[in-house]
Amino acid sequence: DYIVIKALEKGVTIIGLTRGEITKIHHTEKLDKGELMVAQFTRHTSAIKIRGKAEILTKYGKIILEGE
Amino acid sequence: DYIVIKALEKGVTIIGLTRGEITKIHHTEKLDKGELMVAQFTRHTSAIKIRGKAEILTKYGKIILEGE
Amino acid sequence: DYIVIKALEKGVTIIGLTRGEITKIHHTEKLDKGELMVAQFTRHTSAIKIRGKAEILTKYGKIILEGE
Amino acid sequence: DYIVIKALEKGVTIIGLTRGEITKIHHTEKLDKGELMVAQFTRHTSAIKIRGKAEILTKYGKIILEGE
Amino acid sequence: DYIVIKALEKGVTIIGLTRGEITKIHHTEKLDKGELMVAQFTRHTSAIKIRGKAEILTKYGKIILEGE
Amino acid sequence: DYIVIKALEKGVTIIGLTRGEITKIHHTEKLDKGELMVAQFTRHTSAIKIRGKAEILTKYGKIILEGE
Amino acid sequence: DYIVIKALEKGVTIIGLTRGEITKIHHTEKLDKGELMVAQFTRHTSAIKIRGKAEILTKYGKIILEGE
Amino acid sequence: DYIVIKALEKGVTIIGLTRGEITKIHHTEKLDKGELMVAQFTRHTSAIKIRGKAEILTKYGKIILEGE
Amino acid sequence: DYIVIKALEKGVTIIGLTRGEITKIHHTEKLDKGELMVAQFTRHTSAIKIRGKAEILTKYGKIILEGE
Amino acid sequence: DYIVIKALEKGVTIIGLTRGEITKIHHTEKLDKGELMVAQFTRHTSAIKIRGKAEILTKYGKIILEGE
Amino acid sequence: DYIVIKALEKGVTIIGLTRGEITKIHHTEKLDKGELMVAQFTRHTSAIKIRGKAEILTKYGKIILEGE
Ligand SMILES: N[C@@H](Cc1c[nH]c2ccccc12)C(=O)O
Ligand SMILES: N[C@@H](Cc1c[nH]c2ccccc12)C(=O)O
Ligand SMILES: N[C@@H](Cc1c[nH]c2ccccc12)C(=O)O
Ligand SMILES: N[C@@H](Cc1c[nH]c2ccccc12)C(=O)O
Ligand SMILES: N[C@@H](Cc1c[nH]c2ccccc12)C(=O)O
Ligand SMILES: N[C@@H](Cc1c[nH]c2ccccc12)C(=O)O
Ligand SMILES: N[C@@H](Cc1c[nH]c2ccccc12)C(=O)O
Ligand SMILES: N[C@@H](Cc1c[nH]c2ccccc12)C(=O)O
Ligand SMILES: N[C@@H](Cc1c[nH]c2ccccc12)C(=O)O
Ligand SMILES: N[C@@H](Cc1c[nH]c2ccccc12)C(=O)O
Ligand SMILES: N[C@@H](Cc1c[nH]c2ccccc12)C(=O)O
Repeated sequence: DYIVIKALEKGVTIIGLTRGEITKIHHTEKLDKGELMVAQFTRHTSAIKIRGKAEILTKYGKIILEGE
Repeated sequence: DYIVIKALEKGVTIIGLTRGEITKIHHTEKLDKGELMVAQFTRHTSAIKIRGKAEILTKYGKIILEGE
Repeated sequence: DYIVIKALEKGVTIIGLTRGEITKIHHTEKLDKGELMVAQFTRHTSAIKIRGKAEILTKYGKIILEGE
Repeated sequence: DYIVIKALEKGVTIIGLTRGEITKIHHTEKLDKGELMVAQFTRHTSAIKIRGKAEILTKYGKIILEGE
Repeated sequence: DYIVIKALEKGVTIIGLTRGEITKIHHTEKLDKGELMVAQFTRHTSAIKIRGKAEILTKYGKIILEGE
Repeated sequence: DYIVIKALEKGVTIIGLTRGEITKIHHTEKLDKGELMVAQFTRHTSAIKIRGKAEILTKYGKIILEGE
Repeated sequence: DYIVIKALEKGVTIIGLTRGEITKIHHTEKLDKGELMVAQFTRHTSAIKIRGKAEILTKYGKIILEGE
Repeated sequence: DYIVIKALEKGVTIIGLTRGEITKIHHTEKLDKGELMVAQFTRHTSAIKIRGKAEILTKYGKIILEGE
Repeated sequence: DYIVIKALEKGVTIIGLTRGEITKIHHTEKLDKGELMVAQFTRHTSAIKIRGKAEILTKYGKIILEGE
Repeated sequence: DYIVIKALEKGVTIIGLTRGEITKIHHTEKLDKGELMVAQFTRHTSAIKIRGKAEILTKYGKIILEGE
Repeated sequence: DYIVIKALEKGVTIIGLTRGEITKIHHTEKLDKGELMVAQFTRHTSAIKIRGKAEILTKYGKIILEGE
């Protein structure tokens, strides 16, 4: 399973939250405008938070985040 | 399996309930307006509660929570 | 496998029944109006009862409970 | 695999029959009007009987039981 | 895999035949009019016979038995 | 995997042929008119023969046997 | 996986060919007119030949054999 | 996985090629006109060649071979 | 997984390339006009090249090769 | 699971991010205009970033990146 | 999983990139005009690059590469 994030502005942030008893941030990825990231769920990532203006594709369809 | 929560207001709360004999809160995640979280069911999370004005995507389609 | 319950009134009750030879209540979760719960079937939960005015989503579609 | 039973009257009865060589009742669950139960097939339950006025959802669709 | 039997008259009979080298009856379940049974195939049941006026749901659709 | 046989006359015969190097009859089941049998393929049954006037449901659809 | 053969004349022949390095006939089943056979692929049968006037159902649809 | 070959003339040839490092013929089956063969891929057969006028069914649909 | 090749001219060539660190030809099969080959991917074959005028069926549909 | 990237300009960059606790770049692949790359998720790659003018195909459909 | 490449000009190049920590070329296959290659992802190949004028079929549909 993976999700797709296309940054519609500079500084879109993709935050990986840890799998396990404790939930904390293990990685933050910054995207430039026009960059795209395809990110899986993994042994270390069981939740993902996204900030900023972006287009997000999941198995439930496309979501537009307006950002701030 | 994961669900998607898009916060439509500040302070949307996503509560992870423990898997196992005892059911209690192991993590509470607060979203700012316009933030999005993609959260899996895991070894530690077998139920999720959501409060606040949000758009929620599950395998059964989209649900709008009006919040308070 | 999970089901989704959206509370349409305060005090909607979600009851987890034990898996195994004995069937008894292991957890009762109360929802406020407008709250949503996504609950899996697990090693400890093989049946779920729901009381109160709520919208329930399962693989068979949407069901409206009128409550008392 | 689970089935969904929505009670349309008080006293709807859901009977769990034992898995194994012997077939007998291991649990009887009574529903009030407007209550809903989602019940799985399990290590202990390989057949389920239902009495009373109810709406039943299975993978074959919806069935209305008229009751007595 | 399970099948669903809705009794349209009193005395509908559901017969469980044994799995294995020998084929014999291990259980007979009688339904009252308006009762419903959901029965799985199991380690002990590899064939099911049904007598009487009933509505039967399988993966191949609905079958109406007229009974005697 | 199972097939469904609805007897349209008395004396419909369902013959279970053995799985393995040797192919012989291990069980013959006679149905009365209006009776229905749901029969799985099993460790002991890898082929099934049917005689008489019957309606047969398999994953390929419905087949009407005219009988003699 | 199984196939279905409905004999449209007397003497329809279903031939089971052995699985393994050597390919030879391990069983020949004769059907009377109007008889039906449902035959699986098994540990001993990896190819099946059919002679005579018959209707054959496989996952690719229905085939009519005209026979001699 | 299996394929279906219906011979449209006498002498249709079905050739089984060996699985493994070496590719050679391990079996040749001749069909009479109107005969049908259903052949699986197996531990010994990883490729099949067909000669002659025949109708062939695979998961990609029906193919007509015109033969010589 | 298999692919189907129908030769539209004499001398259609099907080349099996080895699985593993080294990629080389382990088998070349020549088809006469009107012959058909159904070839699996295997422990020894992880890529297949085809030359000549042929009709090729894969899970992506039909492809016509014009040949030289 | 794989994704497809078709470069619409020279210098399209495909960045492989490491699987595991640490997220860092393990490989950067540059594409010339008109080149195409098909890249899987693997034991070493659990996220992929893409820069530049490109057409990207994932299970969620086609995405056009405008590049800088 | 495999992809299909049909060369629309001479010299179409299919490049296999190694699976593992290091990403490098382990094999380059040149196609003549009109030749076709069906290539799997394998233990040794986790990414494939393609150069030249070609038609490429993947699970996401057909892609035409214009080449230089
Ligand atoms: N550490 C948590 C992260 C998480 C996943 N899904 C969640 C839902 C709610 C809250 C936290 C989570 C876990 O692995 O389970
Ligand atoms: N601890 C419970 C949490 C839970 C999951 N689904 C439920 C349904 C009802 C009540 C509690 C639950 C369990 O793992 O089973
Ligand atoms: N303890 C029971 C709970 C249950 C599941 N499905 C049921 C149906 C009917 C009655 C009880 C049940 C079991 O695990 O099997
Ligand atoms: N004890 C039986 C219960 C049962 C399941 N399916 C049935 C069908 C008919 C009669 C009994 C049954 C069993 O596990 O097999
Ligand atoms: N004892 C038999 C019961 C059975 C299943 N399918 C059948 C078909 C025909 C005759 C008997 C059967 C078996 O397990 O195999
Ligand atoms: N004993 C045979 C029965 C059988 C199954 N399918 C067949 C097809 C043809 C002839 C016999 C059979 C076997 O298990 O393989
Ligand atoms: N003995 C052969 C039978 C067979 C199956 N499929 C075939 C196709 C062609 C020729 C023979 C066969 C085998 O198990 O492989
Ligand atoms: N012996 C070969 C047979 C084969 C299967 N598919 C092929 C494609 C091309 C050439 C040969 C083959 C193998 O098992 O792999
Ligand atoms: N020996 C290679 C063959 C191969 C498969 N797919 C490829 C794609 C490109 C180049 C070579 C290949 C392997 O098994 O991996
Ligand atoms: N090293 C991370 C890479 C990653 C995958 N998905 C992510 C989502 C967000 C941030 C990082 C990631 C992991 O394997 O889990
Ligand atoms: N060696 C890498 C090759 C690779 C696959 N997918 C990629 C995506 C981006 C960069 C490199 C790759 C791996 O097996 O993981």
